[in-house]
Amino acid sequence: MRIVGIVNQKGGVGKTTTAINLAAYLAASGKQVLVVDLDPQANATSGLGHRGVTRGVYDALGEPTRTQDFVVGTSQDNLSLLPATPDLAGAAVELADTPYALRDLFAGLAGYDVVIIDAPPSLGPLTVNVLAAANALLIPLQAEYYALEGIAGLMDTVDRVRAGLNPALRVLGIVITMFDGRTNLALQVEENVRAHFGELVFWSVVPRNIRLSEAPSHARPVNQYSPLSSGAAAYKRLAEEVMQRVQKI
Amino acid sequence: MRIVGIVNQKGGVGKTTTAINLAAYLAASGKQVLVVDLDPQANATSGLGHRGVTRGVYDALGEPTRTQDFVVGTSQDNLSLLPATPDLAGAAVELADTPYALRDLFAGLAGYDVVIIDAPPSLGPLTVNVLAAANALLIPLQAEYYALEGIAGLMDTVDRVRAGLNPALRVLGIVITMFDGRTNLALQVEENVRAHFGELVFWSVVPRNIRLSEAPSHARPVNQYSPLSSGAAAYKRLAEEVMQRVQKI
Ligand SMILES: Nc1ncnc2c1ncn2[C@@H]1O[C@H](COP(=O)(O)OP(=O)(O)OP(=O)(O)O)[C@@H](O)[C@H]1O
Ligand SMILES: Nc1ncnc2c1ncn2[C@@H]1O[C@H](COP(=O)(O)OP(=O)(O)OP(=O)(O)O)[C@@H](O)[C@H]1O
Ligand SMILES: [Mg+2]
Ligand SMILES: [Mg+2]
Repeated sequence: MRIVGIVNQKGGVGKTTTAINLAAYLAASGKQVLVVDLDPQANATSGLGHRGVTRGVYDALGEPTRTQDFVVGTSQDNLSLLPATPDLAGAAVELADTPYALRDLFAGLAGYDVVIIDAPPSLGPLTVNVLAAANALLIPLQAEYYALEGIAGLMDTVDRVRAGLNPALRVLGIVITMFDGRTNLALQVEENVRAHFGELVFWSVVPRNIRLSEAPSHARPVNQYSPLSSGAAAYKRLAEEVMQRVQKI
Repeated sequence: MRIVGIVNQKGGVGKTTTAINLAAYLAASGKQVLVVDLDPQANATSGLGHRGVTRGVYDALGEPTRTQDFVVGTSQDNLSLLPATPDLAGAAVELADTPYALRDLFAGLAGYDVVIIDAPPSLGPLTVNVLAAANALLIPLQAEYYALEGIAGLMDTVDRVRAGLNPALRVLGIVITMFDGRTNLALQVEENVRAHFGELVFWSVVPRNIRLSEAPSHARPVNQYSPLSSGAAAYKRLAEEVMQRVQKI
């Protein structure tokens, strides 16, 4: 089972959008996929069509052997969800001393080829749990100045976790998101990030595409909401690249 | 002294962009303004031209009487900054039990007409300190589905803080950001939010405008980087509306 964490402490860079749509294309290609929503905002949960959920990953962290009881289905075959609930907001304080709570939850889980974890925009205990549980990280990088500035700090944190909590942690890659090729800023960010991180950067680049931000209000991943859109095509390519890299871990 | 917190737990909605550019136009109109960067990402700090800063708001929280020693200038007259530093990331744990640390810092501060606080994308101890210290809140709302979904939860948190930690807390207003009038989504979000929150919503709407995302890489607020842009015009109008509302508190 591959456990892929979608992390970046910078807010609004496309973590949830990447988690949902990457997972959907992996599932559509026949993999058994579980999305875990570890963000108290519960955007991945609502983007996959679940509102007002009362049981989810918070409960599973308390009773790991019952995790499968809290998993729900989605509109996409082969795609399941372990939802976020409001009490997850309190978990940050409770998890401060147990960085392996999420890893222990996965130790007892079976039946999935890939687990995709959506993390909140912070480097607090919830994200530390993701870094300690994942064997691969996918880092969405918005083609903007502040997002680029924050990436070095994130990589330092990943190095520290690899040196301590999780020696098996690898960065699967960096994916450029919300890319608008008509702006110099986006072109500069791409040039800068490829020069700096080389092969770590996926060739697939996700363009800014309104269909990606409309899809959540229809509770469908983009492969179902607007399969011919540029956003859908980008996530389909990304899923293929991810599977190539995941095989090599 | 008016203390305005720029808050929203949703990431990437324009908190930092609003903090910097609103502050710049208030300062340009003759008000003495202090921006306080309470986000460990330190985007407001770098957006105002300060990198590699080693002393700032974290130090001031520890030695409130020396706050003015840590304040730095900016390229804009009448605009000062209390910067974020990397050790602020550790403050979240330290501040969990002291929700009034920031309020106590401001109690000893003088010489400013308006303080603008940039908060991180979470409802953790740093943001709680902002809610406990501010007398007015300005909520940037990105014209997107997930951002709209999260606003009800934020308002509940504000009500709880008003009922407990800070009875004087008022919502100054909600400002719609990154508005692209060519998309149905943005029009629907605006219609929805004005129907729901009425006069709380500022008439000034900040359009999506590339000059706003270019300005930070030039370490200048938008009134200096691109004063004729649509983004600059929107923040100038917003500053005028804010001053009208602030007089009434
Ligand atoms: N490529 C894209 N084109 C257009 N809109 C996008 C794209 N990717 C994401 N969005 C929209 O931008 C907003 C931010 O994306 P998203 O919520 O996925 O980011 P996030 O990193 O998960 O945010 P947070 O830090 O709050 O968790 C959302 O409203 C989403 O619908
Ligand atoms: N109106 C706008 N038009 C175009 N780009 C914008 C606009 N407002 C903000 N941006 C850009 O969008 C990104 C997100 O904005 P910003 O960083 O201000 O949001 P934030 O809420 O402070 O994010 P975080 O949650 O990470 O603190 C930044 O790269 C910024 O330059
Ligand atoms: Mg998210
Ligand atoms: Mg910010």
